Parts: sequence; C-alpha cells; structure tokens
Amino acid sequence: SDIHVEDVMTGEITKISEESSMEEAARLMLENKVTHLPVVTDMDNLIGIVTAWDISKAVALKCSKLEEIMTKEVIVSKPGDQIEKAAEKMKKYNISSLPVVDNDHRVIGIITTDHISTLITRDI
Amino acid sequence: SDIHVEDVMTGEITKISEESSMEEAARLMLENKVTHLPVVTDMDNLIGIVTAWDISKAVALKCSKLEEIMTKEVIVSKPGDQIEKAAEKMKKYNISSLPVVDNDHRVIGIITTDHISTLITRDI
Ligand SMILES: C[S@@+](CC[C@H](N)C(=O)[O-])C[C@H]1O[C@@H](n2cnc3c(N)ncnc32)[C@H](O)[C@@H]1O
Ligand SMILES: C[S@@+](CC[C@H](N)C(=O)[O-])C[C@H]1O[C@@H](n2cnc3c(N)ncnc32)[C@H](O)[C@@H]1O
Repeated sequence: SDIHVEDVMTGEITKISEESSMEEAARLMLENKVTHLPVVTDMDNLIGIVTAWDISKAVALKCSKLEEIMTKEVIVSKPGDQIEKAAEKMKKYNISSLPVVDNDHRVIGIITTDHISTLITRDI
Repeated sequence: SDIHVEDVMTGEITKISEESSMEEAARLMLENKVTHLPVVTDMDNLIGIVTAWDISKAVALKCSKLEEIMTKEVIVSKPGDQIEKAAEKMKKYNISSLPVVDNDHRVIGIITTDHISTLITRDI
C-alpha cells in the first residue's frame, strides 16, 4: 500500500535510560499507559527495549535488574518502510511494537500493532 | 468487510482462575508468551481480565493480589462480529485484546490487535 510507517507511528516516545530501575520502568508504563519502552543512551541511541511482558517475566522469575530483563537485540523499523513490512516483522518475531529509527540509529517514533489495527476502523 | 472475529481469533486461550496469585499469572504469561489472561470461574464464565500491563502496574504500586489488579468490567467481542467492530472497541478503550464469548458468556477465544495487524501481511 502507499501507507508508510511515518504516517502511522507515534512521535511521542516514552524512553528509559539504561541506568534506570525496573520499578522506574513499571512507573513509566503506568503513567503513560504504554506497554513498551525503548532503552536509550544519553545521546538517544537505541540499546534495548523493555516491555510489560518483560516486567511480568521478572515477577515470574523473581529478578529485578533492568539489565537482566530488557531485550538487547532490538528489531526496528525505518520511517520510510511500508506498513506491511512493519506488520510482517512483528508477526515473524511475535512482537507488538517496533521502535522507528533514523539513519543515526536515533529513536524518532514507535509503531505498534495497535496503530495498524486502528487503520481498519472507520474514523480514519 | 466480510471478515468476522471467529475467522481471526485464536481458540487457544490461556485462562486463569480468580483464586490464582499474581505470580501464577506472570508464570502463565511467560510460559505461553501471551500478554492477556481472561479470569474465569470454575464454569468458564468470564469475570475479569489481567494483562502484562496490570502486572507492571502492580510492580509500580507494590501490590500483589490478583483481585486488586485485574479489570472486572471486561470489554468483549462476539464470534459473529465484523473485525472492524472489534478494532473500533480496542481503539476506543485503548486496549489490545478482547475475549470472545458465546451467548452464555463463556470464553471461546481471544482476538488481539496482533491478529488484526497480521491481516495486512502478505502471507494470508
Ligand atoms: C516475544 S514478545 C511476546 C509478548 C508480546 N507480543 C510483546 O511484544 O510484548 C515479548 C518479548 O519480545 C521483546 N520485544 C518486544 N518488542 C521488541 C522489538 N521491537 N525488538 C526486539 N524484542 C522485542 C520484549 O522485550 C519481550 O522480551
Ligand atoms: C488501558 S490498557 C493500556 C495498555 C495496553 N493497551 C493493554 O491493553 O494492555 C491496560 C488496561 O486495560 C485493561 N484491559 C485490557 N483488555 C481489556 C478488556 N478486553 N476489557 C477490559 N479491560 C481490559 C487491562 O486490565 C489493563 O488494566
């Protein structure tokens, strides 16, 4: 289709620093009603992702360091990608969100399966 | 469209009983790689839903009873509903999954924004 990731993604990104705690991650998800947080360096470079599922995993396994529960090999999207390509990646890896990065690997947005699902609703 | 919820939902439902603990909920999400669990009675009647976001909320607020963190007013879907109607409900309430119930309010499936996102991928 002619719809690209940049047309659908949100530019409002709740990010978290690698030094933060798991409680901090949980608090940010609660306050912003989001389920995924890109982990970034001081220069906004993407180094990992932590989701509500990871917090739940930490409760099941009784661990508490962000470093232990975040995923470091992050699957990303580019703003110019077609939305079908983003949907295929999320299906292939059974994930529900992709940070969107520019050519310097800086996070400029996030696209989720919620955004793609919304495309089929009438009020577009 | 002509696509109905029953064509897209999964019939494999990981459910949890109202007497279970939060740790049990977290363990089920980890083992089954799911982010949402319908809470049911012994007769499979739906009485609530708990998601990975709720577990994360519990970590942020330091509470630990399932009863305290689950949502009791559950938004559901019917198998014969069109998928656009399900997508509109999930957008309206900012939720990512709907238990699918039969006329006796028994859970027979779950539809998520992941399922709807998958519809735009090529391999359908
Ligand atoms: C396999 S998914 C299953 C649950 C659900 N689909 C979700 O995305 O949270 C959960 C795991 O995927 C990881 N994950 C989520 N988005 C990711 C992404 N864009 N790149 C790499 N891993 C990701 C999370 O860190 C978590 O460990
Ligand atoms: C407002 S959403 C925000 C995060 C994300 N969109 C999600 O669905 O988890 C999180 C809250 O919605 C609730 N929730 C999820 N699915 C629901 C459903 N079908 N009916 C009622 N509440 C639901 C959860 O119990 C949780 O408290």
